[in-house]
Amino acid sequence: IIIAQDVHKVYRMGEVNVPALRGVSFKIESGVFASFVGPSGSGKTTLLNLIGCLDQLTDGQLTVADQDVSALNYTERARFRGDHIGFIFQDFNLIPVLTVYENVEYPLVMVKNVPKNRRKEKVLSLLEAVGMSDQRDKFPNQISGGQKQRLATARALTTDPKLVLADEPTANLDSATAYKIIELMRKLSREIGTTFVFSTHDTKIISEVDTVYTLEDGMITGTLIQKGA
Amino acid sequence: IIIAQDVHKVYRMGEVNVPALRGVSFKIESGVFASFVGPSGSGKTTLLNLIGCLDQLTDGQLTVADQDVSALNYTERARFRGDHIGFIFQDFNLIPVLTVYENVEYPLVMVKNVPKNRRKEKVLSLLEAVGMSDQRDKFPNQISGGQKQRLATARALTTDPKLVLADEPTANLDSATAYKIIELMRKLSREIGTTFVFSTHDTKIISEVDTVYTLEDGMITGTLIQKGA
Ligand SMILES: Nc1ncnc2c1ncn2[C@@H]1O[C@H](COP(=O)(O)OP(=O)(O)OP(=O)(O)O)[C@@H](O)[C@H]1O
Ligand SMILES: Nc1ncnc2c1ncn2[C@@H]1O[C@H](COP(=O)(O)OP(=O)(O)OP(=O)(O)O)[C@@H](O)[C@H]1O
Ligand SMILES: [Mg+2]
Ligand SMILES: [Mg+2]
Repeated sequence: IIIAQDVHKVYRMGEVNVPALRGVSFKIESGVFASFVGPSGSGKTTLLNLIGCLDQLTDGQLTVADQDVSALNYTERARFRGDHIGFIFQDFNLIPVLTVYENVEYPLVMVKNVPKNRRKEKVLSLLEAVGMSDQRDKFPNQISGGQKQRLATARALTTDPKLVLADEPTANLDSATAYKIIELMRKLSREIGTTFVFSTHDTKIISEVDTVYTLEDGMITGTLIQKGA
Repeated sequence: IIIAQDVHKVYRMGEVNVPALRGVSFKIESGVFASFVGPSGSGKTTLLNLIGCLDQLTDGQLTVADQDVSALNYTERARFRGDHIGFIFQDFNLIPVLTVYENVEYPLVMVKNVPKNRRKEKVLSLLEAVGMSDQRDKFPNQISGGQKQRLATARALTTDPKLVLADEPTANLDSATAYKIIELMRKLSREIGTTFVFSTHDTKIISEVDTVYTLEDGMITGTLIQKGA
């Protein structure tokens, strides 16, 4: 579902160029659990942003779900992302003026145009799955850090996307809650064949995935195939 | 340095009351490394916010550095915090219009009125200690998640506070970088007797601290004395 060939990303800051990705190549099949690991600043978020069509590569080829994403313009990327991808942001990126319930419901209204009664069923079952049912009427500034993270996860899964990009989804969670989230993702992968690509430092996730790519200084320096826990 | 007696915190949201802390008592001596652990939503950030004078308790007594903090008004709390406490926020709370360098320098200018040449020495040595020297001229939206977290840590240590409250300071860091930060804190504790109180899920921190308090549903359900690693 994801094919990357010699992908480069340079951030241009005035006079200075920051080479965040310096030639990354890999192939992730559909339904796989894969993870990128590596030091802080090694390029994990940058790579997930490219796959998730939130940013454009500066060189190389990147194909997601048979679509060459570098051929898409801004509006086409937003539509492609809405149709196929769920993104769990490292800094959550929640909508502050919507409640917990409305944040999860939003993609179903805006992107998929799902009827109201089926939306309610979906939102409530996801909030239950991430342990957030009793927080549903609160706003993002009225919940804890780990609750924000779980809300961001529920929101990414609400449209049953083919591909979920999860940037540090358990960083703010205790072990028991983290395992609950990982188990939820495993269930989706088994039942509807969702592909999950993680950026993480969490050994609980790393030990669960099929493939681990090590990223250092914008290059892949190691690939470990484990075929899942 | 911190004495809590039967501390309560209720968040009032219109008709609904959320009891985040339901009677917490403990005593943390000066120079100690202590940590609060517990499930997401158990009240760790709420407790650190009370100790850090960012919020007021609703019942009980709380004394920090011999000051009864519930007796302070808003401006007195801000001054007390600026004089004695370094706070590492769970969501970093950086100033977006200041560079990395200026974010670390800011407390030295605003609070301590340190002369410019001594400020430069201090800021550069802290940026070096957290591995962020080459990011100094960037803005917070131009650095990675873990780099933001390390910047938030450097900023909290810049005034050599007596007490540092660190809310999940390693959540976004790989192991090697996390150990570098923990080592920096250990060094400050040894050299200038800084007291560190963590809220964390990171076993690397938990195994290093002198005392571990387990918080569940707003109550302390366990106290483990380890006397440091
Ligand atoms: N401003 C607020 N208004 C209402 N409820 C709040 C507010 N802030 C926090 N809460 C609630 O109080 C409880 C404790 O929150 P707190 O942020 O202290 O938890 P935490 O232990 O730090 O969790 P995490 O590990 O997820 O960061 C949570 O259930 C949260 O939803
Ligand atoms: N908008 C930007 N402008 C300039 N440099 C950037 C920008 N965004 C990221 N960078 C730099 O690119 C490098 C890679 O950043 P990235 O966020 O991908 O790292 P990461 O592996 O996700 O790190 P972390 O584990 O800390 O989240 C970092 O050195 C960062 O400072
Ligand atoms: Mg990142
Ligand atoms: Mg918290």
